[in-house]
Amino acid sequence: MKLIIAVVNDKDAIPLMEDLVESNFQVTKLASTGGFLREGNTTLLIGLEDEAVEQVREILRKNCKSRRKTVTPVAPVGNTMDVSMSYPTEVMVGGATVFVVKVEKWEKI
Amino acid sequence: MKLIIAVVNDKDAIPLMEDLVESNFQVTKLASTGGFLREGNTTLLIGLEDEAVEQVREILRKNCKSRRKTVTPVAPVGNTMDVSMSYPTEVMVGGATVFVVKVEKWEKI
Amino acid sequence: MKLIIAVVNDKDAIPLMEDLVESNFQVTKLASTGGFLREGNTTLLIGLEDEAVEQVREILRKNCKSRRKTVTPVAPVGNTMDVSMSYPTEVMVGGATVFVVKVEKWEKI
Ligand SMILES: Nc1ncnc2c1ncn2[C@@H]1O[C@@H]2COP(=O)(O)O[C@H]3[C@@H](O)[C@H](n4cnc5c(N)ncnc54)O[C@@H]3COP(=O)(O)O[C@H]2[C@H]1O
Ligand SMILES: Nc1ncnc2c1ncn2[C@@H]1O[C@@H]2COP(=O)(O)O[C@H]3[C@@H](O)[C@H](n4cnc5c(N)ncnc54)O[C@@H]3COP(=O)(O)O[C@H]2[C@H]1O
Ligand SMILES: Nc1ncnc2c1ncn2[C@@H]1O[C@@H]2COP(=O)(O)O[C@H]3[C@@H](O)[C@H](n4cnc5c(N)ncnc54)O[C@@H]3COP(=O)(O)O[C@H]2[C@H]1O
Repeated sequence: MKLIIAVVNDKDAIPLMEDLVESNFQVTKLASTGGFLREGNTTLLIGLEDEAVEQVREILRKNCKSRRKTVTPVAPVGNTMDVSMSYPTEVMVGGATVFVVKVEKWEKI
Repeated sequence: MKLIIAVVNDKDAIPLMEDLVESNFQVTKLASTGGFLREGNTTLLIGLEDEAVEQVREILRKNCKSRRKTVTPVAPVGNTMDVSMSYPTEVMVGGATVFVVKVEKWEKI
Repeated sequence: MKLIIAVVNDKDAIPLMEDLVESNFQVTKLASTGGFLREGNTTLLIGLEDEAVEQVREILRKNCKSRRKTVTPVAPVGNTMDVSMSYPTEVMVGGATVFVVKVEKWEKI
């Protein structure tokens, strides 16, 4: 048994969750914020059998496309706290950051 | 050391947390949403000693009772996005979905 | 690969996240609530290489100082639900509660 913790773009969250549910996976959604861009994103918890991890990675791949985005992050650039020093930067957003964790016990109580 | 991640019904969250705290467990509560019903629920994080897992499962069992509920989920039924095609369905709600994960290091910094 | 799950004081969350990002760590922030004080706090997810855990513990130590606080917790004291029986209590707040979990697979999809 595994627990997938996936951080995804808010725009992709609903189609992704619908795809997961239609494929008979159960998922719990948490509202989260990215540390770099300080924008809202979505963290999904998906508990599943070991053999199903590949299928879920496929569903993630299908629904979470990376795209370039020009941002001016609020995180200080360099050692100054001067926000006016932040440079517009191009980052890849979307896509999914996925952690697969081993679950020792998974049950419905 | 283990980390219990438990998804519970919002109605059960407060009595459950009080019961855990009275039994000297510490718990962190996250607001979450179920992927199928799209309703708010609660995800609890409970870090604890291995020997205490049984006691917490007992507390979960005592506070989180399953009950039947008739719902008309917003998740598309079949391959159509037509929400008017969703059938009222009876599901079991309440209860707790519990994942027990091994923790390599648990400390207060 | 590890996933650090750290529960920290809301006041420390932003400086801590800035410090992590400046040191090239990526972090996802979840709004959470403590089970005892019922106050808002912050749960951070930091996925990282095994060798980097020590550096992140140092950053946590630097940014999350414990401080004493007198509180009157809303959790019932003893077996009565009588809130007027809660005693003002001194607790240590701030600091960070840290769980380090082994990650079997960490990838960007
Ligand atoms: N120091 C830096 N310099 C330049 N560019 C930087 C950067 N840190 C992040 N970025 C870029 O900004 C995007 C958004 O990062 P953010 O931290 O807001 O939002 C992140 C964060 O919430 C989460 N995440 C990614 N890696 C993580 C990790 N190792 N641990 C915890 N959360 C992670 O997934 C979201 C998307 O990450 P993703 O890597 O796809 O996309 C990242 C990356 O392309
Ligand atoms: N393996 C897993 N990984 C991550 N999170 C998990 C999980 N299993 C359960 N959860 C979380 O626990 C909540 C309650 O699940 P439960 O199975 O008791 O109760 C479920 C179940 O009785 C029913 N249900 C879920 N998916 C269904 C489906 N595809 N068809 C019919 N009924 C479904 O609807 C109830 C509410 O589901 P919902 O998704 O809204 O909310 C779920 C979800 O947030
Ligand atoms: N094993 C664990 N599993 C999951 N989450 C954990 C955890 N240990 C700590 N946390 C999280 O970290 C927050 C701060 O805990 P800390 O022990 O530093 O600071 C605690 C502690 O000094 C004190 N405290 C907690 N439970 C107590 C009790 N039963 N009696 C007396 N003081 C208590 O009140 C402070 C705030 O506690 P609160 O529950 O509101 O908030 C907790 C909780 O959200």
